[in-house]
Amino acid sequence: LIELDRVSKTYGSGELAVHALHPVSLTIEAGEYCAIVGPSGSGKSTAMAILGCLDRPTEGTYHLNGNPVNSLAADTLAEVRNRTLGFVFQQFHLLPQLTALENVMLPMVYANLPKTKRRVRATRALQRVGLGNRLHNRPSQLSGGQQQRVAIARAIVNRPKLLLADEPTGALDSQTSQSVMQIFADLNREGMTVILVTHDQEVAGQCDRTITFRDGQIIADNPTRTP
Amino acid sequence: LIELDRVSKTYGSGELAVHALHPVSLTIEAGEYCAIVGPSGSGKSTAMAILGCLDRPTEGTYHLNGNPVNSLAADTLAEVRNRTLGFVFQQFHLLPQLTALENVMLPMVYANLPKTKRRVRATRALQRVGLGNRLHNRPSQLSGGQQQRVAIARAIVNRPKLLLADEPTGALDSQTSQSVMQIFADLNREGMTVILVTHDQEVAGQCDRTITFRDGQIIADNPTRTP
Ligand SMILES: Nc1ncnc2c1ncn2[C@@H]1O[C@H](COP(=O)(O)OP(=O)(O)OP(=O)(O)O)[C@@H](O)[C@H]1O
Ligand SMILES: Nc1ncnc2c1ncn2[C@@H]1O[C@H](COP(=O)(O)OP(=O)(O)OP(=O)(O)O)[C@@H](O)[C@H]1O
Ligand SMILES: [Mg+2]
Ligand SMILES: [Mg+2]
Repeated sequence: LIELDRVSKTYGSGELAVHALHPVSLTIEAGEYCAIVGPSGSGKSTAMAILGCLDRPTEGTYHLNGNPVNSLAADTLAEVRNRTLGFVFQQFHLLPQLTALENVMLPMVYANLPKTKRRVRATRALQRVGLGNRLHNRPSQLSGGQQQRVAIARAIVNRPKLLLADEPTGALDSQTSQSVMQIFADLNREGMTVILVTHDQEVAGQCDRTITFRDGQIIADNPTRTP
Repeated sequence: LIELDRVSKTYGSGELAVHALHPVSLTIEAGEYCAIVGPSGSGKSTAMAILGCLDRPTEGTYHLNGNPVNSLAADTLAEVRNRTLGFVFQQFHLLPQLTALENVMLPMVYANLPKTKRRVRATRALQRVGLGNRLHNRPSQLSGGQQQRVAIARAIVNRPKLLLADEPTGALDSQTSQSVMQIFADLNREGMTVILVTHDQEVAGQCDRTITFRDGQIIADNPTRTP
């Protein structure tokens, strides 16, 4: 499903260049459940942005579902992204002027679903993350953990092939984290490919494979050791 | 230093009312090192906003340093806040158009320090959190954990009497978390009152006192058990 071939990302140039990713290669099959770990600033979110077609590599190629992503035009890329991908951002990125329900309904507009159907599916996704009683609140009226859960509901509502979640439990207490991890495990069992970035060993331990970043490189890539 | 007397916070009214905090009472002496824990949505950030003079309670009184905060005029309140408090927000709230250095220099403008002095102090604070080489980057050019560390540097640069940090290690790997916790321990040893909200047991375990929230109430308030 995913093939990164010697992908690198450099910001700026000359003396000011920041090599966020050195050439990195990675193959992930459909249906896998991977954790990406590594220190702050090691390139995890940068790698996720490339995987999620939200950013292009400086060098190297990215094949998603057999298609070379780099060479796609912007609108084709947007369509691939909307149909195939679900993304939970490290900082949520909810639209402040929309309610929780409206935020979660948004990805389905591209799928040409009628409004009643979008509303039902969005409601179910929000109930699944324990926010059935906060549908009509806007993000500023929600706690940090509640906003994170809205972002998770939004990422899964379109039943994407590939779910990319950057620190999905960062703002959650252990009990809420566990119910979110249960959702990811269920989705993975139903066939969804799931890639999580996490600082939480407890979370990484529940994935099948652990990919470790350091200074913009992958320094380890192993089946998760079950303790 | 801190006295919350039957403080409550209600959003909305009538049927739509959300009781974010039920009457809560709390006394914290100068020099204490407290962890506030509890599930997502239990009222922790709401309590922190009141403690940080960023929000007023619906009922009850808040005395800070012997002064009743509720009855202060907005500009007096702003002055108290700038002189006494350092705040690390759950979602950082850095100014996107300013560099890391400029963001950290900002609180000192109110302290009437000359610009050269502000620059030196801000540089030291950023070096202390390991960002000495990112001074001139703007938040969008920084990783999640780097942005969180800029927010921490900004909160301590004015040497406040009271430091309030809402999930200060949420976006940090364990090694970076530890160096941040070392900073808080050093500041507390120098006399700063430190109150952290955290979901991380590892972090809570390093504070002297643990205050547990649930459904807008304090359900436990004990010295931290050392394991
Ligand atoms: N402006 C608002 N209007 C309505 N409800 C609000 C508003 N702000 C906060 N709330 C609600 O108040 C409750 C407490 O929120 P708070 O942010 O204090 O929780 P928290 O303990 O910090 O949670 P987390 O651990 O998820 O950050 C939540 O149910 C939240 O939805
Ligand atoms: N637009 C940019 N310009 C310059 N440098 C950037 C830019 N965006 C990211 N970087 C740098 O690239 C490096 C990798 O960032 P990235 O966000 O991928 O780290 P991360 O592993 O996700 O960190 P964290 O765990 O703190 O979220 C960091 O050093 C960051 O400062
Ligand atoms: Mg990141
Ligand atoms: Mg909170």
